[in-house]
Parts: sequence; C-alpha cells; structure tokens
Amino acid sequence: KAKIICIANQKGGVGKTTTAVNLAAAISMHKKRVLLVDCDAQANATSGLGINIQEDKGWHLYHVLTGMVGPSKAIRKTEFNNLHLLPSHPELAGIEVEIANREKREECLKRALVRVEDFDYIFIDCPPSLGLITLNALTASDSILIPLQCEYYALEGLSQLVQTIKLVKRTYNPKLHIEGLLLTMYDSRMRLSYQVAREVRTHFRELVYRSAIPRNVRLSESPSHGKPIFEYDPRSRGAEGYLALAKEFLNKQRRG
Amino acid sequence: KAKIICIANQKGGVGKTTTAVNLAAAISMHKKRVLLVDCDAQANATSGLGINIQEDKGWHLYHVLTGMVGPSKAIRKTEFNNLHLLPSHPELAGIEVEIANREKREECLKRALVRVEDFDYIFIDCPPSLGLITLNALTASDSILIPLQCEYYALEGLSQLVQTIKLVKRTYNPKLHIEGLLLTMYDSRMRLSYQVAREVRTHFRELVYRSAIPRNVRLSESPSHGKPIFEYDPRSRGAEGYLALAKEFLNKQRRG
Ligand SMILES: Nc1ncnc2c1ncn2[C@@H]1O[C@H](COP(=O)(O)OP(=O)(O)OP(=O)(O)O)[C@@H](O)[C@H]1O
Ligand SMILES: Nc1ncnc2c1ncn2[C@@H]1O[C@H](COP(=O)(O)OP(=O)(O)OP(=O)(O)O)[C@@H](O)[C@H]1O
Ligand SMILES: [Mg+2]
Ligand SMILES: [Mg+2]
Repeated sequence: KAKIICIANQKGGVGKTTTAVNLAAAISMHKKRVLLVDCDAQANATSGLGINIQEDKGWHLYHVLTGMVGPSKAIRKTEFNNLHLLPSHPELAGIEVEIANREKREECLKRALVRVEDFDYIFIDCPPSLGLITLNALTASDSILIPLQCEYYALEGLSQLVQTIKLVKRTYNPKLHIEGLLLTMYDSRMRLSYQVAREVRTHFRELVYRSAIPRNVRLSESPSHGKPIFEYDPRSRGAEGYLALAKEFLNKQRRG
Repeated sequence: KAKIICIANQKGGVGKTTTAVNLAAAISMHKKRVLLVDCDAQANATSGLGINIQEDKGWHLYHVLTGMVGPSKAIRKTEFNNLHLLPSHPELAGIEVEIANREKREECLKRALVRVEDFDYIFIDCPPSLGLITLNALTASDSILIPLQCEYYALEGLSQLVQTIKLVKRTYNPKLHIEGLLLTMYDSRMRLSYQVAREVRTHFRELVYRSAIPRNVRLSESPSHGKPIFEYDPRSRGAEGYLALAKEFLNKQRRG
C-alpha cells in the first residue's frame, strides 16, 4: 500500500508545485514507484511535467472525482520510468460546487485513491486555499509536507494551517500528521530569510528538513520546458537542493 | 461616487497584496481618499497595514458580508490620513458556505460597498482563487488590476483569468474591464523575466503599465513592520516602483 503525502499551504506562491514535481521525480530516481496527483485547477504540476493542457483530450482528475472513470484510466506515464501523473485541468474548478452536497464530500479523493495500486508513494499538489479540494487531499493523506517561503506573510499563515491540520485530524483523518516543513526560496544573504528560518526551526525543531531549497532561477525556468529540474539542469543548485531533500525524506521513512 | 478596482489573479504569490497595500497608500499621498478592502481570509493586507489579527476584536469584512453590521462600523483609520482599511479575518474563510445558497450571492460585496461614501478610490485585495469571494469582488468592481509575476506558471494562468473576466462581464457586471496589467518582481538580469515581460507587452500592448515593480527585498520586509513601503523605506527601489505606478494610474484616470 502506498504512503500518501499532500503538499499543501494556503499561502500562494510558496513553492508547492515546484516541490511536488521535483521531489516526486527525485524519489522516483531512487527506484521507488511514485504517483503525482495534481489537485489544483491551475494544473501547474501537469504542465510542469510536459502535458499541454489546452490540447490534451484525455481523462483527468475532474472525471475521476465525479466518478466518470476510475483513476487508472486518467493516470499517465512521464519521461521518468518510475514517475506517473494523475493530471488536472481548469474544469476541476467546478468540482467544489459539483460535490458540495454529496454525502462524505471530503472523502471523494480518498475513495478514488483506494483503488490505485502499484505505487510506493503518492504525492498530492494542492491549490492555494483551505477549501473543499484541499480538505479532500488532507483527508486522503497519511501526512502533509508544508513548503514554507522564507518571508513574513508566509510565516503568518502557518498558524492557520496548523489549526486546520489539527481540525482535520480530529474530525476526518486521525492518522494525519506533519511529514515535515521545507524552507523554500531560501537566500542566506537576506536577513529576512535568515530570521524566518531561525524562527521556524526554533518552533518546529526536527520537523523542519535540514535541506533548504535555495532561490535558483533554473527552478523557475524548467517548467517552461515541461521537465523536472533533473532533466533541465541536473547540476543546478535547485537540483542539488531537491536531491538532498529526497535523501533526507527517504531516510526519515526508513527510521519510521 | 468612488471608482472600485479589484486586484486579482488566481495564481498565488504574484504580488496582489503588496500591490494593494502600496498602490492604495501611494494614491492616498496624492490627496485622494482611498479605501482598501481586504477580501482574503489570510488577512495579509490587514496585517500589512499594522493590525494584529490575533488580538483585534473589532468588526471586519465577515460581519459586513453577513449583514451583521454596516461597512462604516468595520472601516478603520490607518497612519496615512487619506487611507482607510476594511479589514479581513480568518473567519472570512467560512463566508463561501454561509452565502452559497443566497439569492444573488455574487452581489453581497457590491451591496455592501454601495453604502460606502466619501472615497475617491476603493481597492479590493483578492485571495488566490476564482471562487465566490473573488467573484463578489469582480461583480462589485468597475475594473480589475492584474499583478503578473514574470514567471512561467504565472503567464500560463493568464488566459484562464481573462476568460473569467469575460464571463463575469457577460453575466454579472457589464462595466467590468481590465484597468491594467502590472509586471511584478521584475528582474531585468534574468532572461525569464525579460521573455515573459516581452510576451505580455506584445499581447496586451498599452494595457500593460510602463512601470514594472522590481524584485526588492525591502518590499517583503515592510509588512513585518505593519507599514507600507513609503513609511518603511521611502528611498528603496520598491517605493520608487509604486510611486511611478501611482502617477501612471492617476494619469490614465484623467485621460479617461
Ligand atoms: N527555489 C526556487 N527558486 C526560484 N524560483 C522558484 C523556486 N521555487 C519556486 N519558484 C518559482 O516561484 C513561483 C512560485 O512557485 P510555485 O508555483 O511552485 O508555488 P505554489 O505554491 O505552487 O504556487 P500556487 O500557490 O499558485 O499553487 C513559480 O514561478 C516557480 O517557478
Ligand atoms: N517586488 C517584490 N520584490 C520582492 N518581494 C516581493 C515583491 N512583491 C511581493 N513580494 C513578496 O513576495 C511574497 C508574495 O507577495 P504577495 O503576498 O503580495 O502576493 P499575493 O499575490 O498577494 O499572494 P497570495 O496569492 O498568497 O495572496 C510576499 O512575501 C511579498 O512580501
Ligand atoms: Mg502550485
Ligand atoms: Mg495576497
């Protein structure tokens, strides 16, 4: 049975998609079978892995959540052998209204992923909100990985996110826990970056990954080529950051 | 009667709040009476203007939209004479469910702002989504100002936003038009920044402000002091960027 990890933070632009795409690819390079589920109607993780959203005619997550098809029909191969993708589409924006009045509407994704087999890890990329889609992801997951930009507004939103995690754990998903906090766009020359990082490490201690992802323009260039950083520029500091994170993530799994 | 402008883009972290706070403050320095409405449950614009969300016990936007109080009870003074704020609060996250089944649920904000007098301009800071709150802002506004980060994912989301604007214009608000597109976090040394800016200017022509906001760490430091950039570091490149934008914005109003 796969371990399911959602990558979530309601603050926008903190590096959720960049982490989802590159961590999933890095883990798949360790001979683990990985599925990336794109739960954001922006479908950034989908285009970040090379699918052209305007032209693609295949099934996607909207069809799976409304029960039109099973997940295996929507799952796609990627250029990485051990990495598969369940793509999103802008139509997903309509799902909240569609499932709002259903029984157990927070379990639509959980029920769909129960039918998925043959993966060691499933990562879920979330939209920048704490609405019904993110609630579905939190309910379906074993744990949450929180990307945190080293900036003031991002730090402010953390307490709201932690409260939401506690609420979901109490009400919908008792196994949910924090997998880890990842410092993103870290620039050691900036005082603000350094101050936010120190505050987060003091408060969350060993929950914060030792590997911080540096600000590196190669990470923001790679999505325009539809490739993870390891294919676009494997020697970049961004690639090194996510390779180190993957090692640290897998070591934590082994320790249990 | 005030001109109402919403600052919106469903892509996260593109500089909506930073633009809302600093453009509203810059316009108020031109002896215009300005109201900033914070429509985001993250309440970043509220804390960016110095209100401590954990401790504040006053009325806020949730109370106004549910009809508990009129807007004037919730509107606060700021340290800038001509700038007032209608604050947000994390409770606002519950509004979508609260008003979902109401008649004309997309007009709650419009009906509230009709009762607001004595302002020349009203700016609305939106959350990173195209849900019911942003729909309310688009329906209440005369125009939309679109902050656009000079990155690939931000560019990708633009067509979805433009389609949504056309839909709202056709269905709910015939006067809605694009006030302008603002290039944010622009770094002229980066090829990606330059390429995105060129593509946007080619496509949207004179709708794109000549003033681009440079990436400037002072802009991300000022919210931690609860002050607009002009109070925190008036000689910074970030302050210069928003002063130039305010001049360009007001010149466009005069030309009509
Ligand atoms: N370490 C980094 N260095 C430089 N740029 C980065 C880094 N991480 C992400 N970016 C860029 O910053 C922007 C925001 O990142 P990303 O889109 O991954 O965040 P997100 O949290 O998924 O955003 P949203 O809230 O809209 O879903 C993107 O343009 C991305 O390419
Ligand atoms: N020109 C700039 N230079 C440097 N940092 C900036 C600039 N503009 C914004 N920032 C910083 O980038 C981050 C994102 O900006 P901001 O929060 O204003 O975006 P937003 O679109 O409002 O985000 P959200 O989608 O979460 O509402 C913030 O930490 C902010 O301080
Ligand atoms: Mg994303
Ligand atoms: Mg904001």
